[in-house]
Amino acid sequence: QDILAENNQYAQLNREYFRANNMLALNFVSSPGSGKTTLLEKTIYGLKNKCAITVIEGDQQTNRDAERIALTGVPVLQINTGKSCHLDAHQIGHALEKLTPPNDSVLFIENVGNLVCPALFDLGESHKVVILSVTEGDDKPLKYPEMFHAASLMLINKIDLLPYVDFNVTRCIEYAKRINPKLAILEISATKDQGMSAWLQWLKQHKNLG
Amino acid sequence: QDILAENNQYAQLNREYFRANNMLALNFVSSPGSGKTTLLEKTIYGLKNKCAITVIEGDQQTNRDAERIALTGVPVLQINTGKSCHLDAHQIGHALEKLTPPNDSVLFIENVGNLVCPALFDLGESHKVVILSVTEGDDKPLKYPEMFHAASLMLINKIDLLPYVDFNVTRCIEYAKRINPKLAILEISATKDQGMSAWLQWLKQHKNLG
Ligand SMILES: Nc1nc2c(ncn2[C@@H]2O[C@H](COP(=O)(O)OP(=O)(O)OP(=O)(O)O)[C@@H](O)[C@H]2O)c(=O)[nH]1
Ligand SMILES: Nc1nc2c(ncn2[C@@H]2O[C@H](COP(=O)(O)OP(=O)(O)OP(=O)(O)O)[C@@H](O)[C@H]2O)c(=O)[nH]1
Ligand SMILES: [Mg+2]
Ligand SMILES: [Mg+2]
Repeated sequence: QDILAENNQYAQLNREYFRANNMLALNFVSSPGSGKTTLLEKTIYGLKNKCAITVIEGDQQTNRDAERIALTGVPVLQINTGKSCHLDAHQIGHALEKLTPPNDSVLFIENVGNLVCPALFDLGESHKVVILSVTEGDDKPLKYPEMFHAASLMLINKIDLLPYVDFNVTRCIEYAKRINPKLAILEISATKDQGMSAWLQWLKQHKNLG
Repeated sequence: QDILAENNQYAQLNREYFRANNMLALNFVSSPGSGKTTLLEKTIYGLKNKCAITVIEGDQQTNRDAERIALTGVPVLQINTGKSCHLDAHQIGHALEKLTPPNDSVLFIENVGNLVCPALFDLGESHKVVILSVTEGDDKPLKYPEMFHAASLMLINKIDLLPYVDFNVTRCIEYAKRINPKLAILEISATKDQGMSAWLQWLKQHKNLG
């Protein structure tokens, strides 16, 4: 409660920083392995000729995700949270001091894989983007409502696996809208490049890239 | 830290209760949607003629998992954790007072879907069983080491999906053993009933059911 109040103060500083520098900051959240890093890899290739991109990676341990992002050529910083289950706004503020992203750029933050705790920790982002894999089951919005309530956009990922799993897309969308009627929803496969143009379109609209 | 110390005191009371009643208590942990509830459904059918089973279900919201378990005919209690990301030992103690499981029985605890926080909260269980779905990626033991260090057994689930995903079983096992050399490992498909007899065997050995 004190922890949340303190985090919100740092989040507000970050939010003001992003506004002052005309930056779009997105906080990518999901369960472990739903496809956050793969989506960022593909998104960077789709967008890097149009605008500057910076990435902040969060994981309990290892540099593995930052190393993957580094291969795309954009600046990236890895934060290891140790036992902690979420990135916090203070860590993001420090990362921004090191990264010094340019004006008018896009910041992608990949949070620790966790469908619970990151919903409570504002990082100062413009939007939370929640990724739900079709392999997890369509009832997740009801069972983990805080995260779907906090998000602006839900990406249903791994739709290439729909023939092999028990996932009803219509039902999942209905559950998600029950929790958050304003939630935008797109269906994608990050590995098979399905639905990526609609996702890039959402990004450009929110960055006013036209 | 105070929270953990207080939790450990309640955990110790639970552990003594389980020992006094000759109960095997298992804490099932995994990311959201890795197959905990499906595994419990199948396990109960495989075991209910041999010993008494009781289930405690943990989720942020809804009774959905407890309702699924109730269809198997065993006693079950649902705990909703609200914003909290894990079951704690105090909640388990209260649940035991309501459930009053018999001597020599098995208790299955399904924790909140979360690969981070439940590793820190001892419930007094005999063993943590971590379930990793092949859809999550084989590097999860390295990136979320606390959970794999805390577990006694890892179940690699959804092996029926191996033809369609990028998951190297050998590499995953090597990573897991790097984090926890004593970790037992089994490969299963809860929905296709693959690997279930080896899993039931592990259970019976640990319950001394012969
Ligand atoms: N079939 C399929 N697999 C995918 C898709 N997107 C990602 N994957 C696979 O899912 C696994 C995990 O992908 P990541 O991108 O590492 O997931 P993540 O959310 O970044 O994982 P963490 O950062 O550890 O929480 C990898 O084996 C990917 O190849 C998809 O659209 N379809
Ligand atoms: N293909 C395949 N799907 C599975 C398997 N086991 C579970 N599933 C599916 O995975 C989805 C989630 O299963 P659950 O048992 O609800 O997972 P869970 O871990 O209990 O989920 P939470 O309690 O919400 O964290 C469901 O659609 C299941 O049918 C498996 O072995 N193979
Ligand atoms: Mg990642
Ligand atoms: Mg479940």
